[in-house]
Amino acid sequence: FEEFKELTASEFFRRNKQMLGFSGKIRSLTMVFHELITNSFDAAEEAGILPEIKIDLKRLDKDHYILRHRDNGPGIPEDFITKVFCTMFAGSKFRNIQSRGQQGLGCSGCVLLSQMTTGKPARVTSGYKVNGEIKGVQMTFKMDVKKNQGLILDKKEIPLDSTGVCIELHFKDVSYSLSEQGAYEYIRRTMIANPHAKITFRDPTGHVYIFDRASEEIPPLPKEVLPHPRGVTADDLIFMAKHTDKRRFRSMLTSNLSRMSTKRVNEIEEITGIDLNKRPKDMKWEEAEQIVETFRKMDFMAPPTSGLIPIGQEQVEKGMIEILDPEFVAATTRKPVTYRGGVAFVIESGISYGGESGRLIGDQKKAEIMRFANRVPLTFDQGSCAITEGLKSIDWKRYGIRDLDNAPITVFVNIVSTNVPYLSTGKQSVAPEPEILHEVRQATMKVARKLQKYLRAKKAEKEEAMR
Amino acid sequence: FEEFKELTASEFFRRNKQMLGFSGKIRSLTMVFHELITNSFDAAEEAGILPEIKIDLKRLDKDHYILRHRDNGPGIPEDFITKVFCTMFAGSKFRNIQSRGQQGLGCSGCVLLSQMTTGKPARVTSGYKVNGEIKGVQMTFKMDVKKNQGLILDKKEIPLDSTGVCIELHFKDVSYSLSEQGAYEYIRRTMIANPHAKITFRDPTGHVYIFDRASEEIPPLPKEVLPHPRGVTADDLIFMAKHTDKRRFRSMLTSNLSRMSTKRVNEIEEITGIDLNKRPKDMKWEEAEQIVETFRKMDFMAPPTSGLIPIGQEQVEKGMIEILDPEFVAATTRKPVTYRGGVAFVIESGISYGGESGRLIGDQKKAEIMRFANRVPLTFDQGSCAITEGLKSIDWKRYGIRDLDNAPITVFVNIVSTNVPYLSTGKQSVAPEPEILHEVRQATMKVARKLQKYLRAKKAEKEEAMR
Ligand SMILES: Nc1ncnc2c1ncn2[C@@H]1O[C@H](COP(=O)(O)OP(=O)(O)OP(=O)(O)O)[C@@H](O)[C@H]1O
Ligand SMILES: Nc1ncnc2c1ncn2[C@@H]1O[C@H](COP(=O)(O)OP(=O)(O)OP(=O)(O)O)[C@@H](O)[C@H]1O
Ligand SMILES: [Mg+2]
Ligand SMILES: [Mg+2]
Repeated sequence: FEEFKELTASEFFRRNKQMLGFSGKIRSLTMVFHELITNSFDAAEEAGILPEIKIDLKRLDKDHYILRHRDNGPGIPEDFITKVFCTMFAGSKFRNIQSRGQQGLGCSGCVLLSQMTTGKPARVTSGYKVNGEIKGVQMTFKMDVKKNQGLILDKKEIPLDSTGVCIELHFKDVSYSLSEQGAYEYIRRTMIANPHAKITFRDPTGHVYIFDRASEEIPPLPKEVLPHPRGVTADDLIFMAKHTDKRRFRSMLTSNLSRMSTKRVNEIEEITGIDLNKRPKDMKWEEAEQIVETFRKMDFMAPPTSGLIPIGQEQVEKGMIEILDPEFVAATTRKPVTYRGGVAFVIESGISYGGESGRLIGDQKKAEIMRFANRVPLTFDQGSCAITEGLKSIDWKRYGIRDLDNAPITVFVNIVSTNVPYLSTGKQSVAPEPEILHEVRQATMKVARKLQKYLRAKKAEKEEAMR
Repeated sequence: FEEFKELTASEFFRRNKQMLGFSGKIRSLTMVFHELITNSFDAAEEAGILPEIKIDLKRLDKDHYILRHRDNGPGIPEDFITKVFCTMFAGSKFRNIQSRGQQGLGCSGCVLLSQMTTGKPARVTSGYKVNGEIKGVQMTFKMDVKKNQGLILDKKEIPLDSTGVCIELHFKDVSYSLSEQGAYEYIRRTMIANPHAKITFRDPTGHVYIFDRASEEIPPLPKEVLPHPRGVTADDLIFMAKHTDKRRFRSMLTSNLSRMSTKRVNEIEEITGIDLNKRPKDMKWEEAEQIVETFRKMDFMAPPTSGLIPIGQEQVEKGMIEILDPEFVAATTRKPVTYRGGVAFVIESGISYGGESGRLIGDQKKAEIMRFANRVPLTFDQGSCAITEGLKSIDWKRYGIRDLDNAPITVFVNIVSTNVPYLSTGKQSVAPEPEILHEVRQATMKVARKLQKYLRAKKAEKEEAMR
């Protein structure tokens, strides 16, 4: 036990950067784009701003780049900059609201990778409002990996005329690629799910791509979705009880759980015989189990539809038409349901046939699967993802598709949730929770039935034409 | 930024227990077995003891169990018990020595799952030597999830006549299963790679399985394997320089890197013109990059073969014969090489044909893949593992196997390393580092060639007999 020690989160991830998704040169750079873009989208949307990002990737040498990423969000106050970029497990996304970020790791991981491959500090310029005025600060800093905090090397006030964050990072041992795993393809897929965003991307050759807005509508802001009684666990109730400021257990229930009215609380009190007026801290585990067991037997309304914001059937179809130019497209959005812990989620699924649908492998068109979570493209770890598992479990023959290896189709699946159960901190695949698998299948079979109708009609037309 | 906060590691994993591998009832219980068994094996081997474990799984109700796990290792000193079981990222396996554990998460995850599903405390009895005498302590404790530390509820001295750790945990929402993903199969596979261990397992029906030792030889203890110059990065050198107690950079090099002699250090000084007598902290990033670049051009001996301890060709074949009763078996162990960062690893591969080899799916025998890392069976996440990727990339037709979906073969692959690059904290799949993929292919093709010879000879014999 002389060797026994405790690591900080940053020390752990420095040893295991593949767990942040930084494995391989192409994938590492794509993951950096992913982390910075998702942060900028979250920040702008929260502030009610249509997101606009300017990205400039300069190539200094083979596998050696400078990345400059600027957004138009509300910026980051000076006192939070090193916490945001140099502290792992630090963020503002730990609440029950749908957002792309949820771990407090993303941009700190980018700073860590930059520092590990080049030894250079990061430079952030942040414009943010203080009492209606725009304050501007520029900071140069490094991560103290041993302590999971930042080391400020330079700091100065600079005049800025708009809010937003601009970060400049150097990278080595990464590679920009136009392949399916590369940064360009990542941006393209991001635009399908985020038509209200604009990204201007200048690639290493100097070519400027403008991914323009297809919609001037800011999507409605997701609202807090409290845990649903159906699925919440005894541990959740005890954990809430420990950290609540409510004086009575019953008021904790009504304020912390969705669909929990005073009437229902009285019902529970009646059924279990437990006094719910007592203080939260006095609730025992066995009682919490009884309460959760009673929840399971009661009828609660489904989770509210307003909190989660899916892309929407219309926009999924529009996005697929735009990039795939197919002869057929159909999408559907399911109602909210919950998985383990009472966490609400919505699955939406779209299918397109013909045109650019599917992927050409050799001389054969295979089904292309586009996975998204909270509007973010999932590019890697396809093999272990619940979405893939759900899609592969469908009997495609019943819908006129011989099999997924032989079909000019693209299947688009997006899961939105207040907490997506990712399989690893790289956030590229979703855990196969039974409820999620069920919803992926149901949503996809619904649009597959529409495809089947279309294919039958097409076949009938053809046979008609041949007579 | 009012919502901005920092989570402790335990808070993070409480929200994301699927990242510890606890996803699904069967898998969750199997992962608990995995974490406790690997800890007991590591502890006994480090102390030069043949590992012996007694496991008792009592079923109290549907999906409700009490697990008692006792080992014969050196025990845990009283002052370390809560650190071991209640603090995430705390352990003794962060050095450059091959061991099953490497993250400091495993058994803390088990305590967390127990607490989250039952609210019950954990109870540990530990017998450990102090000045030649055996001291015994029994502790009952819970994890303070907010602070990532333990809360001792009870502690007493008890007389014990041997060293070792006994832990008792309650679990709900888990399920014991005889299926491939269940705890029984996990134990069985563990025995293939650890013939020197003995496990007595009493299952919920009361049936006692004795997995007895097949060998009385304690495997040689792995030795520290320093990072190899080929692959070590500039960041590694700067990180070492920051935390070394050596006064000169040159002595830091010779003591922290393998195959680094004074002669080689002088060569490097000559080639780069950098004064290697200076203090480690005075080394600049650009100079570290130059040094690493020079390493790449020099010829270093391969990493030492003594530090890593593979299972060994003989034992792999013996193990496969024992459980598969095949008509043919062949295994091979590759020499140590390094992947990114100069981390040494060894791949060993075995292939068996006929008998119980392969897996019956419907009426067809498919190839069965048994993956191991540092002698630990990898049961889950097969789809995303480098071992699977390496095996699938082989052109099996060349070796007389039509394809992996159609072959009565079992392929056994084990990777040993001082740091296995797992893809997630669940430690069930390995990152596809190019060097690892290469070695998996080379090792497997070598034994596949032997299989091909056998199949040809068998075919020739058959044709001969038909004349
Ligand atoms: N461009 C930005 N503008 C405003 N705030 C930002 C920006 N980027 C990051 N932040 C803030 O910093 C926090 C930490 O970001 P980080 O990417 O590390 O974690 P996250 O986005 O919360 O979760 P994840 O690890 O899943 O990405 C965010 O929660 C947000 O509050
Ligand atoms: N049965 C045991 N006997 C002796 N020491 C133990 C035992 N179990 C755990 N330990 C000690 O506690 C530490 C923490 O164990 P834990 O399982 O949390 O992490 P680990 O084994 O180091 O890494 P991993 O998360 O990869 O399993 C170990 O490194 C070891 O020092
Ligand atoms: Mg983020
Ligand atoms: Mg362990």
